[in-house]
Amino acid sequence: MIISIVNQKGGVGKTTTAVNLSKSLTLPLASKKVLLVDLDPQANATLHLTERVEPEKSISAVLMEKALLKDVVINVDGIDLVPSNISLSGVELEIFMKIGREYILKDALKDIKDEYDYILIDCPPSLGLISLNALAASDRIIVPMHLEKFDVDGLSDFLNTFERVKSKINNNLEIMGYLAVNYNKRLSVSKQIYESVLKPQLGDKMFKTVIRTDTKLKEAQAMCKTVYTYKNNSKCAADYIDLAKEITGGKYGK
Amino acid sequence: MIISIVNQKGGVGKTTTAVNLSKSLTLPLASKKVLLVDLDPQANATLHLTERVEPEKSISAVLMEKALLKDVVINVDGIDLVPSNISLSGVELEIFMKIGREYILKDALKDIKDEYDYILIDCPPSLGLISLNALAASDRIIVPMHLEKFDVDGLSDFLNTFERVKSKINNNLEIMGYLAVNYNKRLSVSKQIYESVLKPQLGDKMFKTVIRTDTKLKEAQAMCKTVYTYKNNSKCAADYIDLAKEITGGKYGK
Ligand SMILES: Nc1ncnc2c1ncn2[C@@H]1O[C@H](COP(=O)(O)OP(=O)(O)OP(=O)(O)O)[C@@H](O)[C@H]1O
Ligand SMILES: Nc1ncnc2c1ncn2[C@@H]1O[C@H](COP(=O)(O)OP(=O)(O)OP(=O)(O)O)[C@@H](O)[C@H]1O
Ligand SMILES: [Mg+2]
Ligand SMILES: [Mg+2]
Repeated sequence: MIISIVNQKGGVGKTTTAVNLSKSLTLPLASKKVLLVDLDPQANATLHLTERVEPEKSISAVLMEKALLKDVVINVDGIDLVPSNISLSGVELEIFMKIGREYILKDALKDIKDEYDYILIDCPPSLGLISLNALAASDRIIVPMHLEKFDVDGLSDFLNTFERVKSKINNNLEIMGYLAVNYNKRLSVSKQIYESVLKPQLGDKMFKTVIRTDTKLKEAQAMCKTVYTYKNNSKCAADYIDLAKEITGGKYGK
Repeated sequence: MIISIVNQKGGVGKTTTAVNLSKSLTLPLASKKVLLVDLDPQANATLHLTERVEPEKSISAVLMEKALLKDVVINVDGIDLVPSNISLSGVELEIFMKIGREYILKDALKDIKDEYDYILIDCPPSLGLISLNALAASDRIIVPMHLEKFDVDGLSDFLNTFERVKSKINNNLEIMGYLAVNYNKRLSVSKQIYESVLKPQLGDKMFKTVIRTDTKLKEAQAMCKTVYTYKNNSKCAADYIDLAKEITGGKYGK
């Protein structure tokens, strides 16, 4: 199953979710085989786990059809990663005139897709050609959100864009769920948005799992580690394990 | 003076800074005439102050050369605003083949530029054609940052992009400063990144003013108000007044 982690709103926890959900899916309880594709020119998912890589060893080379996906995959902390590089920001203009420009990633994933239980794609904070490639290649999407005004404002625009992608580029695409990230129950605005706006509006499309605010996460990122590897009994590590359980439908083992 | 608020990293306080700095520049102490241009398809700056507008009454119509800037300007809370709309995300592809495609905003600003002391441009979290239009039209840029690993990682890529824009599109462009936003002294990671990474690396390019974490800001956004209008004695309101003082070089009045 190919899942895009997407929201054009910036800084809502797309990278944090892509990386830490990948990790929790590979833990012994689930032991899923996971590929994490970093599709953001900022390469935050890559730098959350490892060092910078050269452009020819990154997803840019794959989208420019100069390398195969399996040539650039590296294994870090039990996760297979397709790293990114800032050169990716130039790729969008390069592939603009190509025939089938929205399906380049989908084609590239064809020959390795069956080796994985889950392929997670970390998307940039925009809905240009790079993100469209992710959506065209995906079965499901996860939409991380902070519980703030701008997230609620962006929902209707997001749904319109999703419907257009579904009808024009990929009619199998479904929203797996909206994920509340960085939730701090003590902030009255957040609690109010979650309880009286999002839950009523999104219903069961809202994951039951909520990712709580946790400073251990920022420490883990500064150490280039997943939150589980940094501190496996932290709130965030527990929440991402709960999310993995919810996604695998309780087939999480035990 | 035209100032772009820009950082391709998402969720670092670009919109928060553009809106609340605009407000503090218009306060009686400074009484500057300010135009705020919302160049983000998410239209967060617009929705921070007012209701949604139709595409033909937004910046999209101006960039498509279907309307003049002065036809779409609205005054809200003492700030002249050029509102945005989600249709802006389609404009990038529309203007892609136009001659002089990076200078469309610069030309549009020509006939009203002299009516304002400051024009602030809120940019989207990407460095595509829309952001390039902002950089081509600007004299200065302000780079908001959260004090986290991903912000530090993105600095070198950002500087490379800035140098390319400066040499190819606008050689007058200068970085006015990097602004620490959402600073919480109690978080050891943030304090460490500020004191031992950013200050030494950026020196006097770092604004002396720091925008502290303040929940009043989220409440103000939920109420469609600037933080000064919502609670003029809040930490955030005071910090944005200090920033206005620093930018106007103490000519802030008194
Ligand atoms: N549960 C959490 N607790 C505390 N901080 C968090 C949490 N989740 C995310 N953050 C912080 O929020 C910031 C933004 O997260 P992240 O970079 O994952 O968002 P993003 O949506 O990928 O951003 P972009 O739009 O730039 O791609 C990060 O610096 C991270 O440390
Ligand atoms: N000083 C602060 N104190 C508390 N919260 C803050 C502060 N500054 C910004 N925020 C919060 O951080 C979130 C991100 O801010 P904002 O939307 O301004 O960032 P942005 O860079 O414009 O995002 P995007 O990349 O999507 O355009 C907002 O929800 C805002 O409430
Ligand atoms: Mg990210
Ligand atoms: Mg913004």
